[in-house]
Amino acid sequence: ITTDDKVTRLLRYRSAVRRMKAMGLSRVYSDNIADATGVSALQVRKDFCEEGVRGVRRGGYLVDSVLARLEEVLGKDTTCVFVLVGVGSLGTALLKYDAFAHYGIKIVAAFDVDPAKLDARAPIPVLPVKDLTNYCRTHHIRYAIITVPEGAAIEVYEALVAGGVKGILNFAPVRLRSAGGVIVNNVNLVYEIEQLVYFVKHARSK
Amino acid sequence: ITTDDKVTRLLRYRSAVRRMKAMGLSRVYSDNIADATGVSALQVRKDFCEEGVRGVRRGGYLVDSVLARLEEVLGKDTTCVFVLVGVGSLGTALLKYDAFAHYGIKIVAAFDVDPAKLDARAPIPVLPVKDLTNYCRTHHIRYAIITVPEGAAIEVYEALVAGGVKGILNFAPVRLRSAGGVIVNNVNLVYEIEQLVYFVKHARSK
Ligand SMILES: NC(=O)c1ccc[n+]([C@@H]2O[C@H](COP(=O)([O-])OP(=O)(O)OC[C@H]3O[C@@H](n4cnc5c(N)ncnc54)[C@H](O)[C@@H]3O)[C@@H](O)[C@H]2O)c1
Ligand SMILES: NC(=O)c1ccc[n+]([C@@H]2O[C@H](COP(=O)([O-])OP(=O)(O)OC[C@H]3O[C@@H](n4cnc5c(N)ncnc54)[C@H](O)[C@@H]3O)[C@@H](O)[C@H]2O)c1
Repeated sequence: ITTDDKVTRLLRYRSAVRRMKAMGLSRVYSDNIADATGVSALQVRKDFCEEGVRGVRRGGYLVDSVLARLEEVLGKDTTCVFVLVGVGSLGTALLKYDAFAHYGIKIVAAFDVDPAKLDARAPIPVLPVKDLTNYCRTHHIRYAIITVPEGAAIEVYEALVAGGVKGILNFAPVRLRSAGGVIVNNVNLVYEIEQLVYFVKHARSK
Repeated sequence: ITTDDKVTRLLRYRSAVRRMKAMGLSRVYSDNIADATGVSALQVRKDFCEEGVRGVRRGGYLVDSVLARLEEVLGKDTTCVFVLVGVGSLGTALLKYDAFAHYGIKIVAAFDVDPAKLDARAPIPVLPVKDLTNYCRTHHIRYAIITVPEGAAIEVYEALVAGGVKGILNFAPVRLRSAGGVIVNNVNLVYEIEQLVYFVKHARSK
């Protein structure tokens, strides 16, 4: 059985090896993967050995065989369909980010409460938030991204859960809890900055 | 001596109690802090006890005394001055985010390679990236945010390090390494989504 920490590492290896493949590499070494993911080369070799990723005699691993084995272990990578709620400055940046498609991440619809933002005929339609629950239910949406202001996050979360959504990426600085089969990943950019600042200030004293 | 993990928790407690104070609360309980930060109430009480945050007789903690003690432990919160490099869709969203100011985070200048984006008279001036190293050196900039495309991230990183910057928040999907007294925090939104998707897919089997 794969532990959560190992899964996180395997996902990073897959992401790194895919990028290497996109650069034209056909063979990779544990040192390359270590540099790209921040995991030690020893840990990479150990994980690969445990998960049945075989190396080649002359050293290193074949890109295609690493990816094939990781697909078996992590599950076939199907396209994941997301909705996004809150088409403000952060939501708009995420809607424009076409690199998501390389990773099988597809945003199919967005929702907002501001009538000026609504546009049902846009490539990614922007629909009224009052239709959110129904839309998720009829389209069997499993994933959502929340980029609404702090004060609206909980009501949007509840509307998504009512629509059957199972995985939520939340950017509002309010912690939404994973409960009842719904998993929430809270990304708090302020925490990221506060942590950076603390460790810079205290790095000198180490 | 405070470990890294405990520091991360204390930063979260401070952030949560500040938000509670902004809501008008004068007293908080370990359960509130546990809900807001995702740490167990027991761990909150243990950390507070170890760091000398005193509770009150009738239960809970006074907001002002928690914040005063955490300021002593974590260091006085001075305003942190940042530059941002790469004024594209993500960079623009971060420049517009006025909540950073509540946490003492101030972006004073931005840089880009595209002449159409330059505007030295904007509230946050957008300057040519060729001036980045000099600007950081003459203004004693210690922190930077990188929101340039993947291919430009390493050269921007090197220009920042040459300018004396000590802490970098990197959004480009390339891992920049902390080295030589410079600390880099890599935020990879694709990893966040991949991890969410994996745990939703595998949640059912638990
Ligand atoms: N912009 C950033 O760089 C940044 C950084 C960190 C965190 N965040 C967080 O991300 C969230 C979005 O930030 P932003 O800067 O894009 O804000 P914004 O104000 O630009 O956009 C918010 C959008 O949400 C919409 N909205 C409000 N209530 C809604 C509701 N009930 N249902 C649907 N839509 C609703 C608004 O109409 C608006 O379009 C906020 O919670 C913010 O704290 C933003
Ligand atoms: N937009 C998103 O939602 C999102 C999500 C995850 C990660 N990212 C990452 O964040 C970064 C920025 O993404 P974006 O969507 O804002 O891209 P973008 O193309 O909209 O913006 C990039 C900006 O960087 C500038 N630039 C390019 N080379 C530069 C250099 N050498 N020096 C200074 N400026 C330079 C460009 O002129 C442009 O203004 C990318 O690395 C991207 O992979 C973006």
